Amino acid sequence: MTTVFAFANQKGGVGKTTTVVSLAACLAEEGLRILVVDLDPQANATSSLGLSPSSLKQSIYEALLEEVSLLDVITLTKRVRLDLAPSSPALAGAEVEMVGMLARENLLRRALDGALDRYDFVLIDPPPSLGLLTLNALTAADGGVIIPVQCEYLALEGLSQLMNTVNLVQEHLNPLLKVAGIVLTMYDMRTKLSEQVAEEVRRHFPGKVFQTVIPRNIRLGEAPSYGETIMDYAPHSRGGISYRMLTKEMMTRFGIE
Amino acid sequence: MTTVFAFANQKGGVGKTTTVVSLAACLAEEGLRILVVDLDPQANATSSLGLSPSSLKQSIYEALLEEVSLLDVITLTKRVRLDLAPSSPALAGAEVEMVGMLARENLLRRALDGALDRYDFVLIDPPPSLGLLTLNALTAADGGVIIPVQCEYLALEGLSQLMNTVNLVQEHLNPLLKVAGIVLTMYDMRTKLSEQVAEEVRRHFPGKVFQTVIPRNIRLGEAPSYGETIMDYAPHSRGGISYRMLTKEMMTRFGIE
Ligand SMILES: Nc1ncnc2c1ncn2[C@@H]1O[C@H](COP(=O)(O)OP(=O)(O)OP(=O)(O)O)[C@@H](O)[C@H]1O
Ligand SMILES: Nc1ncnc2c1ncn2[C@@H]1O[C@H](COP(=O)(O)OP(=O)(O)OP(=O)(O)O)[C@@H](O)[C@H]1O
Ligand SMILES: [Mg+2]
Ligand SMILES: [Mg+2]
Repeated sequence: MTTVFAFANQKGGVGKTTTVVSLAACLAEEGLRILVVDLDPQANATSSLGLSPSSLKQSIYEALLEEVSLLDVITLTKRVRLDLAPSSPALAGAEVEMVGMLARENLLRRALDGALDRYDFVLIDPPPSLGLLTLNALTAADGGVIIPVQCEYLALEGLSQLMNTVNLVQEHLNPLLKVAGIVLTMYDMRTKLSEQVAEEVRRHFPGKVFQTVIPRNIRLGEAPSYGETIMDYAPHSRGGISYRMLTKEMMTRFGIE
Repeated sequence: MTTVFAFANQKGGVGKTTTVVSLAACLAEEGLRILVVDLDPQANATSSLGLSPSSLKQSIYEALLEEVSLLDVITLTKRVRLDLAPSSPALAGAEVEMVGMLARENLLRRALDGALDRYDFVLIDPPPSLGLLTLNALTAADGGVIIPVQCEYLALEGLSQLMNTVNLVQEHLNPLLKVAGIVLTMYDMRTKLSEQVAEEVRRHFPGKVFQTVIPRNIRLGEAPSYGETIMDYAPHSRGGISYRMLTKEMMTRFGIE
């Protein structure tokens, strides 16, 4: 039984890609088979996993819009049991191309169908918007949406719009969609603001916010420049330790051995 | 003669809104008449200037899609000479509505026509994407695009896609569009990474990068929670001082008395 999670938030720079890539590495380390789907034209997850987006012959674009099998697009990464459906610059034009297509919100769900039995988890990294790429991610996410929320005031503002979209998708496209969890990121111990934001989020989403809070940690910003996850680059840093704790908490919450 | 700037970058969380709001406050302090256009459905610029997006009767949405005059939408802010064309949640649906419209990339440019003579500068804050809202911003930006670039590795990746879009808009929609400047943001003195990224950007865009670098400064994150710009909240903080310096540098570069 494969569980598909989308890590959505239209607010930019809140740690969506960092959370997907870090959790994927930790889950693979625990022995699970993981597929990361990079659904952002910026291809940050692809480069964070050590691949060069412009050098790939095929990407998730071809699997969504040209009926190429996802299995032909999936590529191995440096980590065992961690595979990637990479992004490419071609994805930038995808949303406009999808507008007129039949069942356009289901393109990713259909593409995933052929690959699900090979993986325990699929983690989808969408772009910072609520457009068709993110709608595809939410429609495919039978395990639910995990929302990274940066501990900054401006990151609070967009949450109600995000919840509107999640509710609409649940009503019209994916009845299984729910908020599977909320991850507080870039928590800065030096400022009261982080704690104020964290409390506000816990109040609005009782029972959904993971106990593990991801601190601001320079190593998390450095790891992608080496094409490595935090688990390879600095596993004993505060960033590495907190994502490992988050993984354990996730496994308990979702009943994974 | 009014100059219109767009502050575009599809990478999320790089400081677009913070730069627009901070520069606007500084330019108004220098005696110039400023209009901020909030083109992001998240309405971060609107709340950073102390207004509540959900309580406004009209927003930029009505000026773009319902032929309401921009002058009827513009609202005053706490700062003298700093006006705002606010965003609202309705803007979230705008991009899909625009797809089929005639001259859809010119909607903002046409809306601005009626208001230009009242302002010295118009600063546009787009969402983190290269969709129709950002295309409208670039098409209206006769002064050019100013690109905030966060001093992080992942922020480098999207610059070539952004430049592709800028060049396409310059060729087909706005011959005056150019890169008017690049602002390095969230520079962290504690890590080599920031300097490496800054050097890389200066190498790729010779002569475009402002000398003034904006440091990471907690006060910039706190100011929006009070609905104030950094010039009101903490004018003598490193964040306040650096944006004041950037404003002076901008005025020199663009020959503003
Ligand atoms: N906990 C953290 N501490 C410090 N830096 C971080 C942390 N998490 C992420 N970063 C860095 O902050 C930047 C933004 O993170 P990331 O790119 O993962 O966010 P995102 O939500 O995926 O952005 P986008 O909206 O553009 O897709 C990146 O440069 C990343 O390396
Ligand atoms: N120099 C800085 N130092 C510290 N924090 C900053 C700085 N500049 C911006 N911030 C904070 O970082 C977050 C991201 O900045 P901001 O929202 O301005 O970026 P953006 O590019 O407009 O984001 P989006 O892509 O979502 O529109 C905000 O919470 C903001 O308050
Ligand atoms: Mg990302
Ligand atoms: Mg913004």
